[in-house]
Amino acid sequence: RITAKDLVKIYRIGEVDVHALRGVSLRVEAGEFVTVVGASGSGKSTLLHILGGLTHPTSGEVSIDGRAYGSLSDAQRTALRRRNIGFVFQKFNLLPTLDARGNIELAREIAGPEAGVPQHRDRLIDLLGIRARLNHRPNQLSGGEQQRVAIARALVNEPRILLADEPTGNLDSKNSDAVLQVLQELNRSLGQTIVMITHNPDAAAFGNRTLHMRDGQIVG
Amino acid sequence: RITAKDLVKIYRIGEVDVHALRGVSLRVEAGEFVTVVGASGSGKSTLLHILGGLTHPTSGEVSIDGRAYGSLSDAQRTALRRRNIGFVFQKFNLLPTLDARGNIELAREIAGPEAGVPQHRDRLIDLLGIRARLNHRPNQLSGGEQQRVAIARALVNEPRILLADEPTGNLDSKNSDAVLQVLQELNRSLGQTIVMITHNPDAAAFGNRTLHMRDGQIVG
Ligand SMILES: Nc1ncnc2c1ncn2[C@@H]1O[C@H](COP(=O)(O)OP(=O)(O)OP(=O)(O)O)[C@@H](O)[C@H]1O
Ligand SMILES: Nc1ncnc2c1ncn2[C@@H]1O[C@H](COP(=O)(O)OP(=O)(O)OP(=O)(O)O)[C@@H](O)[C@H]1O
Ligand SMILES: [Mg+2]
Ligand SMILES: [Mg+2]
Repeated sequence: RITAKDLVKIYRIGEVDVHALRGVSLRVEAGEFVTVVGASGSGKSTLLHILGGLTHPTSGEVSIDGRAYGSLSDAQRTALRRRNIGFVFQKFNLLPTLDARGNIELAREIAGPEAGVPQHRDRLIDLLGIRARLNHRPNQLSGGEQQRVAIARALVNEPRILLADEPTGNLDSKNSDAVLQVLQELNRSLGQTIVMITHNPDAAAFGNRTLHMRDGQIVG
Repeated sequence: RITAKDLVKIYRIGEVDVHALRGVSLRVEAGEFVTVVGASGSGKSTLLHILGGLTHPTSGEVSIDGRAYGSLSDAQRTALRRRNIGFVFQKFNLLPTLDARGNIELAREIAGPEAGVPQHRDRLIDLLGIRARLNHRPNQLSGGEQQRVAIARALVNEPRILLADEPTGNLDSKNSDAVLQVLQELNRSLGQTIVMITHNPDAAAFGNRTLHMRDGQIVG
């Protein structure tokens, strides 16, 4: 379960304050599939990074299963994240010097004893249609192929929570449907908790509920 | 006018050949707005890079207004590209050390005497809704904001040809519509030639015709 209370995030650029989040509270129960929509710049990625413990809020608190990030050391927060959270970044964040296989394997190595089993990795690779591209480095992959490698990397350890930032933004409808079917299947059969940002209204419909953001707030 | 004849592009990865383009021919007349659709990995970005003179085909020829890339020196091809072609990249390719204003201004400086006028730049910035973000560097911008800066940069010199690789992939519907309206307006009022890759069927409908790609070929 993810709990967030009164999240505020203010960035400073020169003399100006950018209010990226203006007081966001939410609760995602274990096993939910929540989608997040809203205009460009409305604070979606900022929210996801804070939920994942990658960014500190200016004020407010996030807890994972009752453990508040603010009460943990950096090392403890990193360990919590590595064991529980898979993250698909809006710009993929693949390591440029490793090929697709290496990027996915690195995620398994980092998880140590919590690493996913090889059969799960192989099944994901086939479901996402990237088996023929495992030897390619990121700059030798199409945009949509990079995105699918990023998705495989996020899912390979069967994380309890998946935070996905526009995972179908670079995909055609056929591949997009395949990805959403995979996410829905993992949610229904493994009870994986998913928070997914999307601009695609059809993709938003895959969640069991949708949060709308505008100007740094969740709006009813 | 853009003419392409029998384009083949083969990448080599280790022992394996990847046939990204398998014989593509096309003609885009001056003033056309052509959209390109197709599955992830079907060769769309490869085609666009070759049309823009950024990548050499393995075989085949591209000509811009009758001048074949293959007959030009590297310096001549670069000059032809800078004067005539604006490119919106699938991953934006903004310079990380410059802010949004700097990225856009650099495009004007590079064009030298062919630079667009400041009024055109200012109008684009307002139409794309990025005026409040000009002091932000790319990693201080949302995904959709980076995309809109990349679009402004490509258009600021009023290039005769715009090659746009999924320019609305990271945008919500409102911003996406705004971008497509801008492109349609430039095409209709200035006669700007546009070749746009998109996964969004609604966006594809903005062109006067659509090319479908599958497995490295244009299919009827
Ligand atoms: N530098 C490279 N080296 C090897 N293979 C490459 C390279 N660039 C692209 N490819 C391969 O060529 C094929 C076509 O790539 P391309 O980027 O043109 O696809 P695309 O249609 O733009 O896909 P997407 O919709 O996912 O962006 C892909 O299968 C990709 O893996
Ligand atoms: N590091 C930063 N420094 C300054 N401002 C930032 C930074 N990161 C984000 N912002 C600003 O905060 C606002 C929210 O950004 P965020 O990335 O959360 O938006 P988003 O909803 O994900 O947008 P998109 O749909 O375009 O990806 C944006 O206006 C952006 O310019
Ligand atoms: Mg975002
Ligand atoms: Mg592409």
